[in-house]
Amino acid sequence: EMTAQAIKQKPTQMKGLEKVRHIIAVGSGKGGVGKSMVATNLAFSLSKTGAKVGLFDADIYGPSLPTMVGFENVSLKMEGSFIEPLDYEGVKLMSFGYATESSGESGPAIMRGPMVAQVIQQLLGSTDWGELDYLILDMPPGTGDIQLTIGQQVPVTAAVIVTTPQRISFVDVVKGIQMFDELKIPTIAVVENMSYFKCNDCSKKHQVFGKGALNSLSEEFGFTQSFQFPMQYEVAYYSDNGQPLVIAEPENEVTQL
Amino acid sequence: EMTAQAIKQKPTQMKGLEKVRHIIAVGSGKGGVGKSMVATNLAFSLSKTGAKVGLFDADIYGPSLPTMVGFENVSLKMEGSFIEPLDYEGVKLMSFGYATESSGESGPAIMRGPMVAQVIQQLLGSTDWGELDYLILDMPPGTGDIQLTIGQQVPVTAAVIVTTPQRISFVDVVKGIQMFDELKIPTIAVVENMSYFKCNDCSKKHQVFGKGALNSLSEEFGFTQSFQFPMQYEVAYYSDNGQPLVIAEPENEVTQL
Ligand SMILES: Nc1ncnc2c1ncn2[C@@H]1O[C@H](COP(=O)(O)OP(=O)(O)O)[C@@H](O)[C@H]1O
Ligand SMILES: Nc1ncnc2c1ncn2[C@@H]1O[C@H](COP(=O)(O)OP(=O)(O)O)[C@@H](O)[C@H]1O
Ligand SMILES: [Zn+2]
Repeated sequence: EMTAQAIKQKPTQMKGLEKVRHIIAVGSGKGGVGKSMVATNLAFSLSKTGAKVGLFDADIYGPSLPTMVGFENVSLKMEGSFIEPLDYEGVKLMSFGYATESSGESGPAIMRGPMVAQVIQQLLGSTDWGELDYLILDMPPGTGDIQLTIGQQVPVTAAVIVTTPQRISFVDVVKGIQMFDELKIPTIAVVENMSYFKCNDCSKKHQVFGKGALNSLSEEFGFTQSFQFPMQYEVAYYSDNGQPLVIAEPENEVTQL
Repeated sequence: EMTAQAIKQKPTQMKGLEKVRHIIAVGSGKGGVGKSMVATNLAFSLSKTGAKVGLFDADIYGPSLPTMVGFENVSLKMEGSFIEPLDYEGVKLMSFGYATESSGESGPAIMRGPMVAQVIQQLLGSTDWGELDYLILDMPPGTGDIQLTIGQQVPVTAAVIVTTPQRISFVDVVKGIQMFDELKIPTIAVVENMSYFKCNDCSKKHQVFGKGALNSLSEEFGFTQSFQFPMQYEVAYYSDNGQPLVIAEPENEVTQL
């Protein structure tokens, strides 16, 4: 009964997505685990290999992309009924945060479900993504309206799950994986972020958030690909300064994704 | 236009709240900053001073309370049209996670806004909280249906805001404070969590997530009370093992709230 709403509808006429080959959702269920950081760096890593890539920030309540990839003055342009995406080092970008910045409204998006679903349909479906090999979707926390709208109307190819070592995160992440299953989206990889912190004075590795459960997640759900990222000062520094780590520090161990 | 929905309605007949003196919302806008940890320890700290306290987990999509304060076998009982709250060391507890555990459904709550709003009204309004000095509401991330339903229907006395040093968190927290302002809920304190990590081998303090913006938040919004918590292995350890830090380690510096 709880999951009755998860029956997949036929993908809508999201004109902007017609020439996109693969759509990858980066999600987790839990907030603050590093989804936006992973989605942003995944997009720019794929682009460095020569693929045509786009990145969509699906978090209407708390858009992160304008902070992670910053522009001086944002002004979105329309081309007919399409919205032109922004471009940074060849990656196409769109976020509700760019739309509100461009129209000068920076307040909170105090909206109920139906309104948020409409914003997602317009922003994702009317952006002129053009020909892309990959469109990365940076998903918000939870399993509500935004996830359902995207799951039911967007032909998502696969999902990447991000977690942290805490048990709370494991509990929420399992819900996120089960939701993707309900929506018939295969989960292809798991990233455990903030796995440890290495003191730069004495090189001791600290598992601040505990040992984590990456092994049991991989065993339980049969993931073939799993990665562990350390907590690093540089990761937070470049996010705060609007530059993807992959561009700022290509040699950093976190960018070996 | 975006905030038009924020106009306050008259508090509904939430019978369970009739004998509650003060209701404090612990929120932030951003997920994963430590709202549940702060809300849980605030509730148990207040209870240790002799006050009668309740704690409600308002995150329907990702309930944390059943992990933070664990029970062997959860089974919720009804008393007429009221739900009996659980009790741990004298603090009354209620969470959607306890309700699903008690009925054996542990899957994700894949629900759209109107359904979630109904679950909140029933769970918060029909719990028999009895006579309480304080009811602490552990709020979910975002500024959507749950926040609107509580803001419009529950006589919240004040809010405590939790943030972390990253810029992304500052941006979301400002939205959370502005939403509380729209809903006429005064923010009385700010907690910056994970401000630094102290290596237990060489005692170096690392500001892994940067310097933070506690001063500018306090100046911009005029907060009189602000706290900084370090990132500590013990905090994550006791949360993962279902015991409030205040009970497990009363002398810990984080519990000097
Ligand atoms: N491994 C890491 N080390 C240091 N900081 C990190 C790491 N991963 C994420 N962060 C920082 O933590 C914050 C939260 O991450 P974010 O990607 O916004 O999480 P989510 O999208 O899951 O809410 C960001 O400022 C980000 O830069
Ligand atoms: N200061 C801290 N040091 C170590 N772990 C922490 C700290 N604050 C929170 N945590 C852990 O991080 C996880 C996320 O915190 P939580 O309270 O669930 O955040 P939120 O409610 O904002 O999503 C929890 O497992 C919690 O125990
Ligand atoms: Zn050290």
